[in-house]
Amino acid sequence: ILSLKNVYKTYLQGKNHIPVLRGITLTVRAGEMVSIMGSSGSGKSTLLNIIGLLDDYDQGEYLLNGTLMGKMNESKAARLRNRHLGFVFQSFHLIGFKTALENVALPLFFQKISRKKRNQKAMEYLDRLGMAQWANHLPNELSGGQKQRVAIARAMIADPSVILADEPTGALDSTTSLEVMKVFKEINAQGITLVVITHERDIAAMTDRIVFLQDGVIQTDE
Amino acid sequence: ILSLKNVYKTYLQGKNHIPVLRGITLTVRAGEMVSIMGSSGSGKSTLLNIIGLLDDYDQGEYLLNGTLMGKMNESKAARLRNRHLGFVFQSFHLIGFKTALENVALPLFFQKISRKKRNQKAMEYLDRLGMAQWANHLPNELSGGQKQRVAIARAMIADPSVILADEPTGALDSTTSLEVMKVFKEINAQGITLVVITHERDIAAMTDRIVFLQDGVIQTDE
Ligand SMILES: Nc1ncnc2c1ncn2[C@@H]1O[C@H](COP(=O)(O)OP(=O)(O)OP(=O)(O)O)[C@@H](O)[C@H]1O
Ligand SMILES: Nc1ncnc2c1ncn2[C@@H]1O[C@H](COP(=O)(O)OP(=O)(O)OP(=O)(O)O)[C@@H](O)[C@H]1O
Ligand SMILES: [Mg+2]
Ligand SMILES: [Mg+2]
Repeated sequence: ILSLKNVYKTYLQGKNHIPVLRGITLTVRAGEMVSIMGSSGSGKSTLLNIIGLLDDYDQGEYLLNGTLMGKMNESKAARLRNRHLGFVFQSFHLIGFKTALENVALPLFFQKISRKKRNQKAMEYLDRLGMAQWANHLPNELSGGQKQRVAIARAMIADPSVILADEPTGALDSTTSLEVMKVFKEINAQGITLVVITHERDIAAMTDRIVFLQDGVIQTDE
Repeated sequence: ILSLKNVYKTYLQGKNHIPVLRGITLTVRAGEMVSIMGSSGSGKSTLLNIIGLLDDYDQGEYLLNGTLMGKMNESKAARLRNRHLGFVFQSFHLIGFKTALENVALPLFFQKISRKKRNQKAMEYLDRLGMAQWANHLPNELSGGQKQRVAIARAMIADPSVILADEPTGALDSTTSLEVMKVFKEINAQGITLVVITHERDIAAMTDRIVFLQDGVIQTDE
């Protein structure tokens, strides 16, 4: 469902060229649950952003569902993202002036579902992540791990075919981390493809396959 | 150096009273390195914010260096913080339009040190956290773990007597986490007191003492 061939990405910072991805070749089959590990600054978020159509790449090929994803304008990228992808950001990116419930319900706005049904489904997903009690809190009234769980619920609610999660258990204690991984395994069993960046071995061990990123290339694939 | 006696903290959210801390009694001696663990939403950040004079409390007593910290106006709290405390926030709070170097140098601004000396010391601390190469990057040009390390360098640079760190290795891979803990142990050996919130057992095991927070009170203290 995801196919990257020899993908390169370099950041331009002033006059500096900072090569981050130097020939990434990676295939993810539909229904797989893959983790990406690598040291801080190795390019994991950069790679996930490219897969998630949030950023473009300089060389190589990236196919999503068999279609080539090249440089595209923001509205086309947004439409593809809304239809196929769910994203959990490393820093959550919740909307500060909306409640947890409203944040989670937002992706359904584009699916022409009645507001009543959107909120019902949002409540269901919040509950699944243990967050029902905080539905009416604003993000700044939530702890770090609570914000993370709201972001996870939001990524799942529109039943995307692929969920991309950047350190989804980074702010969670071990018990809550296991609860989140249990939910991920449930939706994976329903056929949703998951790509998870994590720096925790125990979390990676719960996925089908671990991909190691180092020096801009994939070193090993277990 | 830190003494909390029966401290209570309740959040008011609309008409709701949300009791978070329900009688916290905790003493930290000068030069100790203590970790605080507990599940997501248990009140760890709330407790650290009270200790760091970033928030007030409703009942009980908190003494910093033997002086009672009660309700105080922001300028008095700011002066005390600048003089005694270094804080690593769970979400870093770097200044977006300043480089990594400028962010780290900022706490020295209040110490009447020449700009040349401030930048020199900031470079030294960035280097200690493995971040020298990124001195001139803006926060949005840094990875999650790189931002975290800049926030850590900033907390240390003014040689505070107490450093309060909220999940300082949350965004770091295991190798980089160990490097950060090594730096913490070095400054602890110089006499700096550290209170570290972490949800990782391996990190907590490197400190002198682990305090467990649950249901708003301290359950165990190892
Ligand atoms: N806009 C940018 N301009 C310049 N360099 C950038 C930019 N964004 C990221 N970088 C650099 O690209 C490299 C990879 O960043 P990335 O965020 O992908 O790392 P990561 O593997 O996700 O790290 P972490 O585990 O710390 O989150 C880093 O060295 C970072 O400094
Ligand atoms: N401004 C606020 N208004 C209402 N409730 C709040 C507010 N800030 C925090 N809370 C609630 O207080 C509780 C404790 O929050 P806190 O941030 O201290 O938890 P934590 O232990 O740091 O969690 P985590 O491990 O997820 O970071 C949470 O249930 C949270 O929803
Ligand atoms: Mg990252
Ligand atoms: Mg917290």
